[in-house]
Amino acid sequence: EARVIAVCNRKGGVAKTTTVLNMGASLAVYGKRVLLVDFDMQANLSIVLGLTNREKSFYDLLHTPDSAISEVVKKTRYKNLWVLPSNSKMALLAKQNLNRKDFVYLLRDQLESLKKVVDYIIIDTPPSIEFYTLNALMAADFVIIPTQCEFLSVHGVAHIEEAIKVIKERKDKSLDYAILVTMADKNSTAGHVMYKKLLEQYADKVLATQIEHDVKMQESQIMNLIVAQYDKKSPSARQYLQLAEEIEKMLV
Amino acid sequence: EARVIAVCNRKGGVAKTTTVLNMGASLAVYGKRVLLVDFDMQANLSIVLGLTNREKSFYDLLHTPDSAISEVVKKTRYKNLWVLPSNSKMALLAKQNLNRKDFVYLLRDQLESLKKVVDYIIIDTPPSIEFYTLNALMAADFVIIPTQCEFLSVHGVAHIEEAIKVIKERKDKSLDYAILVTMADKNSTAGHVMYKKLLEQYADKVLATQIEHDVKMQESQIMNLIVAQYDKKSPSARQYLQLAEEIEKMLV
Ligand SMILES: Nc1ncnc2c1ncn2[C@@H]1O[C@H](COP(=O)(O)OP(=O)(O)OP(=O)(O)O)[C@@H](O)[C@H]1O
Ligand SMILES: Nc1ncnc2c1ncn2[C@@H]1O[C@H](COP(=O)(O)OP(=O)(O)OP(=O)(O)O)[C@@H](O)[C@H]1O
Ligand SMILES: [Mg+2]
Ligand SMILES: [Mg+2]
Repeated sequence: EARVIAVCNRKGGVAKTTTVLNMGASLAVYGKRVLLVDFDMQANLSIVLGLTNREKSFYDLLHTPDSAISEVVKKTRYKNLWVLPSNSKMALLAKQNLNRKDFVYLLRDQLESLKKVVDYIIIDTPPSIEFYTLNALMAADFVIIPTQCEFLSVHGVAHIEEAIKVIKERKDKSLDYAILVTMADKNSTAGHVMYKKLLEQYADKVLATQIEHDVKMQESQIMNLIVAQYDKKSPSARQYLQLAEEIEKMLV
Repeated sequence: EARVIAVCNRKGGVAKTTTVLNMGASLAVYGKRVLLVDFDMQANLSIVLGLTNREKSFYDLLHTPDSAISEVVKKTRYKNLWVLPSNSKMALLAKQNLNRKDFVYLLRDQLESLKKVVDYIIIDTPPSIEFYTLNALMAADFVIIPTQCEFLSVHGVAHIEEAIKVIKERKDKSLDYAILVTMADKNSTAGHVMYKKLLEQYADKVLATQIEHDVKMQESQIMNLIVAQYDKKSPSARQYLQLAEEIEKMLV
């Protein structure tokens, strides 16, 4: 059955979307069947994949009677990599469903049938802890928390960690997590200071792989490509492949 | 009467909080009386100023009968610079007030009395277009949209610009805006490509001042200082002072 990974951090701009895409694509390169789920109304994952607002999203799946998730999931240009896109209707999802007692299970329930046909489901979430992120946490059995080695990002890790703890207790479910350092600047003293702080607070949760700041990553997104296709020798391409290996060893 | 500036972008991590703090502090350095409003439940502005969750926030102001805004506004360690902090109760603000027909005026109405005693009110907002950002837009007469010269940030500018347009029409209010390039990397080809795109779409809205990527800024936040106090010769310190001048010329 598929491993379901939620990629979460309420701090903005820490490479959640970038990690969902490039870690997911790297697992696919290793022959795993991977479904990426864009569960953010900003639809950044969908945009970076070159999709438009005309694509169907999880909202359409939920609100179209008798629609099958297979009609909404799309192939990407990459072998073994599929995506469940987001579109502007995703903004309505929270508004229309927040009052349901079971609103946190909406995503999990729809993903059930897919867990038999893929190896990984990786969920992108918005920079906040609310409807969308809570749905992702409930659907997941593992959480990756990307963070930069900067004061405010490191400070934000505690909040998502707290949410994970609450979900584990109240829903009596297993939910482990790991922290991924992103956009690392090896030459930054401030970066080293904050990395130390991260290790002090979360020692065994910090992944060995770090993704360094790499202009090739920004260039790849302008081209709507995964960085491994844009420039497979670039540091971030190699590091996301390395991350896929590390995750495989941890979860399988 | 005070000029009210909302600092908004639904893209995460584009230096909204950093701009509210450092542009606000720079205006204060020039002798203006400046109130910073932390209207984000993440409370990053308050945290960077060294404040804790024990401080009163806008929520306390609204929900404590007969409380005056002067009891909630705090001096900062900087001359001419005050802050209305955020705390974790701010998460309740949206939940408890979204159903009010006039919810978008909550912030504006509370700020009225303060507009006579300061020169600038600068509002920090979360990376989303919803309750908090809409309140900030309704209270403001000017919007600064910080953005990086990166594919997803530039893409996000259109959304806040759209929200501004809608508010101007539906509320028949004047609301102008300008775009501030942040964390600029002069050596990045991708950055130059995206800067061109920004100019193509928003030519006359892009501010002349750009804030470059500067490790001193990250260090200053670890120290809970404005960058001008931490290292006044640093590029970002000089650029935020320059920005304050440019804004003064535009708005006064
Ligand atoms: N390794 C890297 N090197 C350089 N730039 C990067 C790297 N990883 C991500 N970026 C850039 O940083 C920006 C933020 O990344 P991304 O949008 O993935 O973050 P996010 O956490 O999903 O943001 P949000 O909170 O807005 O959803 C993007 O412009 C992206 O291209
Ligand atoms: N000029 C700069 N040079 C280097 N780092 C910067 C600069 N400006 C901001 N930063 C860093 O970038 C990160 C993001 O900045 P900031 O938190 O202000 O963005 P934001 O848009 O408010 O994020 P969010 O969407 O999470 O509210 C912070 O760690 C900050 O220290
Ligand atoms: Mg994202
Ligand atoms: Mg912020």
